[in-house]
Amino acid sequence: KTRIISITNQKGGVGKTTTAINLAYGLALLNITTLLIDLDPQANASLTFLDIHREVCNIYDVLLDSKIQMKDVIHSTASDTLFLIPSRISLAKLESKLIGEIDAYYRLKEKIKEIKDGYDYIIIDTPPALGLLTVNALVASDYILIPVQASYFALEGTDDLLETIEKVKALANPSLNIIGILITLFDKRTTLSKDIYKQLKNVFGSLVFQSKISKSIRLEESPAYKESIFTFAPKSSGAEEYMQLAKEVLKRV
Amino acid sequence: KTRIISITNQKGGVGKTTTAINLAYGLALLNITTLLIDLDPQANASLTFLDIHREVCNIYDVLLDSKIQMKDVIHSTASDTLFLIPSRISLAKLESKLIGEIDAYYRLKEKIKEIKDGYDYIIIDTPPALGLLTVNALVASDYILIPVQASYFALEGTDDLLETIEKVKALANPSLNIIGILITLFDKRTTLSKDIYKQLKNVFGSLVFQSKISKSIRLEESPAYKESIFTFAPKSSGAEEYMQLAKEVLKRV
Ligand SMILES: Nc1ncnc2c1ncn2[C@@H]1O[C@H](COP(=O)(O)OP(=O)(O)OP(=O)(O)O)[C@@H](O)[C@H]1O
Ligand SMILES: Nc1ncnc2c1ncn2[C@@H]1O[C@H](COP(=O)(O)OP(=O)(O)OP(=O)(O)O)[C@@H](O)[C@H]1O
Ligand SMILES: [Mg+2]
Ligand SMILES: [Mg+2]
Repeated sequence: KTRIISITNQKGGVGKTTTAINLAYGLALLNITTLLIDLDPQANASLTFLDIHREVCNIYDVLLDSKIQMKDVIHSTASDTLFLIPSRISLAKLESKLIGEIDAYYRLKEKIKEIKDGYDYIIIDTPPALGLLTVNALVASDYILIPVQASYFALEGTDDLLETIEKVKALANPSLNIIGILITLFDKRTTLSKDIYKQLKNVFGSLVFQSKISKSIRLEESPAYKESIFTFAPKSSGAEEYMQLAKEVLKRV
Repeated sequence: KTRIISITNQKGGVGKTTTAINLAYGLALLNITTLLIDLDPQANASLTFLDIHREVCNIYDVLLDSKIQMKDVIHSTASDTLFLIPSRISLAKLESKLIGEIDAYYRLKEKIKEIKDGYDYIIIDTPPALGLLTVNALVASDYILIPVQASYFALEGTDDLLETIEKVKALANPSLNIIGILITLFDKRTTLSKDIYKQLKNVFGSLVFQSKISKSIRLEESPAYKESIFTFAPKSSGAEEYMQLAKEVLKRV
């Protein structure tokens, strides 16, 4: 059975893309066949694996025109157990193009059906908003993984996200569940990080992952070298913490 | 003459809100009457000044129903030269409610006319997207200030933003200009930060502000205490750098 996990939080810059890339790569290293779908028009995840300035066929073409097959937009990566469906900035136009279409929120779910049997895990990176693209991901997913930056603004935004999840669960996808809350950009030297972690534990209890992702310059640098943390700095804290996260995800599924 | 500046970058978490709050407060400290408009449904800027969980009248009410006056949503702050128009999560619904309305992109510009004479500067915080809300801000503004985080993903996203600015300039607001590019979350100890700054200088030349905003835990903590950096940690690097920015903005106008 294929597991589909969305990496979602409408707050910007909390580590969604960094988590999507390194969780997908970590699972691939454990010999689990993984597909990473980039559903963010900023295409940060795609940028890490491909040269997106060259016109490549991408998820926008597939979601806009149902005649285009999902298999025609799957790209291979340096790992033979990791595949990518890239995004492009034109994806930002999808929302206005699908206004009024009754199946607008189900497009991704329908398209994933075409290819899902070929993968053990599908990881979906989402944009910093609760619009059509993110709702498509939630409708198509079994689980949602919520990265929360160890900061004040990031903590405040979680109510709106939980409300959206409840709506999607009630209206379109009753089997959607939160697989966990992941604290990111954690700095164990500051009381702010420790306070935020404590508050997350109070609010979410055992939903909070044991794994914490620390602030690390290696994680910030790796996308510029078009690599995951595992190939860029295999002995860094980032590589260890994301591998621990991959193993914790497998236990929770 | 009132100057209107949008703080915009569709990349998430680059310091838009932190810059909007502290630039507005810095200008207010220089005895310049300033209005901060929060156009982000996440309402991070509003959260810093008000208890937004209480129902307060906000920018959504005004943009949706033109009979509601802008003056009825202006709130005072601890500073007698700084005022705020807050946001709420319901603002995220505005885009779908205004579909098809020919004046959808001009609503903010029209509403600002009602109150603009009362202020020297109006600062607008925008969400991490290039949708209706951000375009409303760009149509209403004289200038756009672009915070760019010292990171790989943040640098890559600037082409899309420049394209959107050109479109707004050509179609709706010919007087819109970039007042400057502000490097944020700068860490002078790392080569990544220095490389990004060099690349920004290569691409944008003198548009890049002399002021750099360094990574600082004080800047991260201040919103949790409902304060700007100037009252929370007046002697910190964040307070000095944002005051330097406020003075540089005044020189460029
Ligand atoms: N653990 C970490 N340590 C240091 N830097 C990090 C870490 N995680 C992410 N970053 C950096 O923080 C920035 C934001 O991360 P990322 O782009 O993954 O967030 P995001 O939630 O996907 O952003 P957006 O909302 O724009 O999609 C990036 O520059 C990234 O390199
Ligand atoms: N110079 C700085 N030093 C340390 N932390 C900072 C700095 N500037 C911003 N931050 C922190 O980084 C996070 C992102 O900043 P902020 O929320 O201002 O970005 P944003 O661009 O407004 O995000 P969004 O895209 O979600 O609107 C916040 O937690 C903030 O406290
Ligand atoms: Mg991202
Ligand atoms: Mg913000």
